[in-house]
Amino acid sequence: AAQVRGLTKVYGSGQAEVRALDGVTLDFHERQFTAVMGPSGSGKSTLMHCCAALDRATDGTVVVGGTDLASLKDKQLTRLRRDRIGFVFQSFNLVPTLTARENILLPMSIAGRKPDQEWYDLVIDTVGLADRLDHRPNELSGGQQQRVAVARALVSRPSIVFADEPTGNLDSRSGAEVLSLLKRSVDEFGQTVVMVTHDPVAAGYTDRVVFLADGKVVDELRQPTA
Amino acid sequence: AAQVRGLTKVYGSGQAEVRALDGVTLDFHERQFTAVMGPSGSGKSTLMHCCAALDRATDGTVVVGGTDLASLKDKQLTRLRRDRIGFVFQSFNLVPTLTARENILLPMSIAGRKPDQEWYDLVIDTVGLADRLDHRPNELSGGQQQRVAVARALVSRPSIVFADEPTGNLDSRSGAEVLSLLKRSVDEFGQTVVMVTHDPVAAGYTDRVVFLADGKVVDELRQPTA
Ligand SMILES: Nc1ncnc2c1ncn2[C@@H]1O[C@H](COP(=O)(O)OP(=O)(O)OP(=O)(O)O)[C@@H](O)[C@H]1O
Ligand SMILES: Nc1ncnc2c1ncn2[C@@H]1O[C@H](COP(=O)(O)OP(=O)(O)OP(=O)(O)O)[C@@H](O)[C@H]1O
Ligand SMILES: [Mg+2]
Ligand SMILES: [Mg+2]
Repeated sequence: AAQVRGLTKVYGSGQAEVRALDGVTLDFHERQFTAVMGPSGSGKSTLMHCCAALDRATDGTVVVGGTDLASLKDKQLTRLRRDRIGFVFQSFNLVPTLTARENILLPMSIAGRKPDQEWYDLVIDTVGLADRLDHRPNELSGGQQQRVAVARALVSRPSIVFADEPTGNLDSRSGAEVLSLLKRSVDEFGQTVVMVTHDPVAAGYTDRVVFLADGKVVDELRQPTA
Repeated sequence: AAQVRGLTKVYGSGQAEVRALDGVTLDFHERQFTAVMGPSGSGKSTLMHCCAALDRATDGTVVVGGTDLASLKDKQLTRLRRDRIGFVFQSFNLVPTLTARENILLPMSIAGRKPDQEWYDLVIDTVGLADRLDHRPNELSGGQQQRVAVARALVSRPSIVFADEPTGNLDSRSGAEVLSLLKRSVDEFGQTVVMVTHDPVAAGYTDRVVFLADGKVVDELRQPTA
């Protein structure tokens, strides 16, 4: 699904230089639920953004669905992101002037596509937002906004989903609903999901955990249990 | 420290009415570390905002430090918030154009006050931001931004601190640092801290847990252990 080779992302220069990623090499396997864990500031969000074509690396390569991201022009990158990649942002990034429903359907409406009705109903029902769809983000609780962001990433059924801490603002029950949904989209619908998390319980839902520290991969765990 | 009586907050009206708080009555005790837990959407953030004078309730009373918030005019409320209350927002609410240091010192500079240098150093050191003070929020990771928000609330050593999910974006080690700092400000410096959290481990640091559901208090736990 995605191959990362020698990925490096440097911010600033000289004294102020920050090596957010420092030569990361790893694979995200097709139809697997992979967790990415590591200390605050270790490069997890940066890794997600580079893999999802939301940011350009300083060095190294990212291949998604057989395509080297560096070979794509901006227009092609935009189309790849829109059609094949789902992204849940750590800070939600919802459009404040749109309702929850409009936010959830936005990527597909831009692409001129309609969602599969059954899948849409399942996602909305599972994240528990049915009675909040007409509200705008500032009328929603933190956890409700996060669930809108999750639904938005899943509804278009992208081949690969990058979820940056999708349950950080959720109580254990809503969190479990979201995690089962993510696991289900992998096990039943063949999607590939990569999830950044700080929560060992969330990691327990995945097939494999990759650990980052100081911008590098430092460890890996197969079949984690909480 | 704070007494809440019959607190009600209603959004919308008629069919669209949402009772975010529905007759909440409870006390936050002086020099205690209280946790507020409950499902996503149960009213935790709304309760924090009403108690911290960031929002006006529909009904009921909030008394903070002996003062009925409803008796204060806007200017007096602003001064109370600035001088006596510290607040950590669920979505951080940092000023994007200011550096971490400027964000942390902002409430005090507005009040024309300087922080206690030893306390300032302790807070900065404990939240682990010493090498990030000159960066702006968009140059910081999610967890780093959250730690800036925590430091901002604590540095002025307010008599009461309301922290809305202060460790939601932190790995277990940074989270433990923040929680020990909050506990320390209660045990050693006599502050009152009220913390919304979804994390049982975080609740384990507190003296008492209050549970909300559907805008009401439904349960309470003394001396919780994770
Ligand atoms: N402006 C608003 N208009 C309508 N409903 C609102 C508004 N603001 C908040 N609400 C609703 O009030 C309820 C309580 O929200 P609140 O943010 O207090 O929940 P919370 O317990 O903090 O949830 P979370 O754990 O997800 O952060 C939610 O159902 C939310 O949708
Ligand atoms: N624009 C920038 N300029 C300078 N440094 C940056 C910039 N963006 C990110 N960083 C730094 O890069 C490092 C990695 O950030 P990243 O957001 O990937 O961490 P993270 O693992 O997601 O952390 P968290 O768990 O706190 O969300 C951090 O130390 C951060 O301060
Ligand atoms: Mg991050
Ligand atoms: Mg909240």
